[in-house]
Amino acid sequence: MKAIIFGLGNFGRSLAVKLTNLRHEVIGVDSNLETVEDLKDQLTIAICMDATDERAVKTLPLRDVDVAIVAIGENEGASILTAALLKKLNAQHIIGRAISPLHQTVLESMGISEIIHPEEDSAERLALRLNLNKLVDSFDLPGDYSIIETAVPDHFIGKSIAEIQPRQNYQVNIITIIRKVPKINMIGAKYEVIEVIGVPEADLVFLEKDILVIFGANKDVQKLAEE
Amino acid sequence: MKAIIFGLGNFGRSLAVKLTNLRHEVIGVDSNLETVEDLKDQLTIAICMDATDERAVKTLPLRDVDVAIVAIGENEGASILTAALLKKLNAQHIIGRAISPLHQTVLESMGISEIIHPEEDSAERLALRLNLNKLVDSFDLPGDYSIIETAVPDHFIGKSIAEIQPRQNYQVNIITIIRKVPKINMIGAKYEVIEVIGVPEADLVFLEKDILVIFGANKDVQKLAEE
Ligand SMILES: Nc1ncnc2c1ncn2[C@@H]1O[C@H](COP(=O)(O)OP(=O)(O)OP(=O)(O)O)[C@@H](O)[C@H]1O
Ligand SMILES: Nc1ncnc2c1ncn2[C@@H]1O[C@H](COP(=O)(O)OP(=O)(O)OP(=O)(O)O)[C@@H](O)[C@H]1O
Repeated sequence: MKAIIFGLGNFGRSLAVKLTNLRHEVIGVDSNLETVEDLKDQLTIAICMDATDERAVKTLPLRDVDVAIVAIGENEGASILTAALLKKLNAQHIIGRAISPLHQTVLESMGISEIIHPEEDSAERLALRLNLNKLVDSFDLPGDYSIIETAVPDHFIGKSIAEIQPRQNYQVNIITIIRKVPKINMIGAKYEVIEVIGVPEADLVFLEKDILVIFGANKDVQKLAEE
Repeated sequence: MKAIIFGLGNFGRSLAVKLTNLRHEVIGVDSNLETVEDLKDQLTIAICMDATDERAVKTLPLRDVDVAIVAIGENEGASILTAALLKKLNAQHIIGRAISPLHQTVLESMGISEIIHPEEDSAERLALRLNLNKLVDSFDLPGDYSIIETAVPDHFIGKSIAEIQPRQNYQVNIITIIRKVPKINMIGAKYEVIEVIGVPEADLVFLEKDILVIFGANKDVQKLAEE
């Protein structure tokens, strides 16, 4: 896959490097020369350019890439202008970034449907984690169902899935369990690794530090996460 | 739950507002008066203060809150100093924020184990989504298993779960399906809502725009997401 990323701040640079490491071709663009120099060896190509300068942006292979991402954030003006320019130059798949509701509205009115809010999304996930006492992490599903990781309730410990009967008694489906698993390394030394145990068998017994990954209706899942 | 959030930039303010809306007591702290004024009505309390000023921070009820979050980012110096100050004043649960690997290392060496990287985490999730063609979203699990949302493979459409036999033939567990569901509103008008259908029955038939939420070993899950 070919991608162009405009703006190599924290978000843009992490995205560019990650995609390059996943073996995609990434062109990174930033107006700060030092930033471009720093990333030269980590991306396919790093170019120093003002993303709002039409004559410069026109020289990029915009019709040839699969996705063009505007990762400029705080500089909302530049972020919007760059997105507008990409629209004008017919880039095929544009992903924008919005820092404020107004910023979001402007991008949407330009027909940019895919808009990322890095800080807001991370804040939301942390807020949900802090909100539910035993919640370790959660997965966004639309509507009234959730998938969450939660610390095992105390009264499950020492019992098996067959005894607990999560579907009948708690209306949740236990997808899997995350637990520390002892391993032996190449030189015979013991060590522990946090692992997912796969699809659980009915005779699996819950252990003290287990983290359950469960699926169910929000209120049922929250009930377990609050125990 | 009582929380103090230092730094009300994009991340800090979203977190503070979200937690307040979830009915927690939130004290928001920022050195920028305008920022504090803007948030006065949306938080329990908003205070204008330099988070690196020990005499000022000492006046906060640090021993009385459940969590103290340093949401200052770009100003790495202030972010680190604030975290150090909270450590010194014995705040019970400190969550830090790191913008660079050095920033992370300093916080870790101070004994701050919970560190958030808002931009980097969002970049990682977007990179994974772009990497797997039909991937809609993914949930981080340790080790070699994943939960992902993926567009339904073409050859599933029109068949039932019983016919497809996902566990035998694809080694994945279909947790649930996200699809558009027709509804009637209060005045009798029809509309559509994107919903999770709950735990799927064996006779459920896959439809064209379905999004499958599946669990399985990475390579099996990726195989489906690439079809
Ligand atoms: N007109 C422009 N053309 C090219 N690059 C730009 C332009 N304006 C800003 N940038 C670059 O975009 C990057 C992100 O800048 P911005 O000020 O938006 O930061 P930010 O919102 O703090 O980003 P992040 O949160 O990802 O760190 C910077 O490296 C900056 O040099
Ligand atoms: N010493 C300090 N004391 C209190 N507040 C501070 C201090 N330094 C910075 N802040 C506040 O922290 C907030 C975040 O600032 P920072 O420069 O870290 O931005 P940022 O990394 O771009 O944040 P975000 O990505 O969340 O928007 C700002 O509102 C700023 O006023």
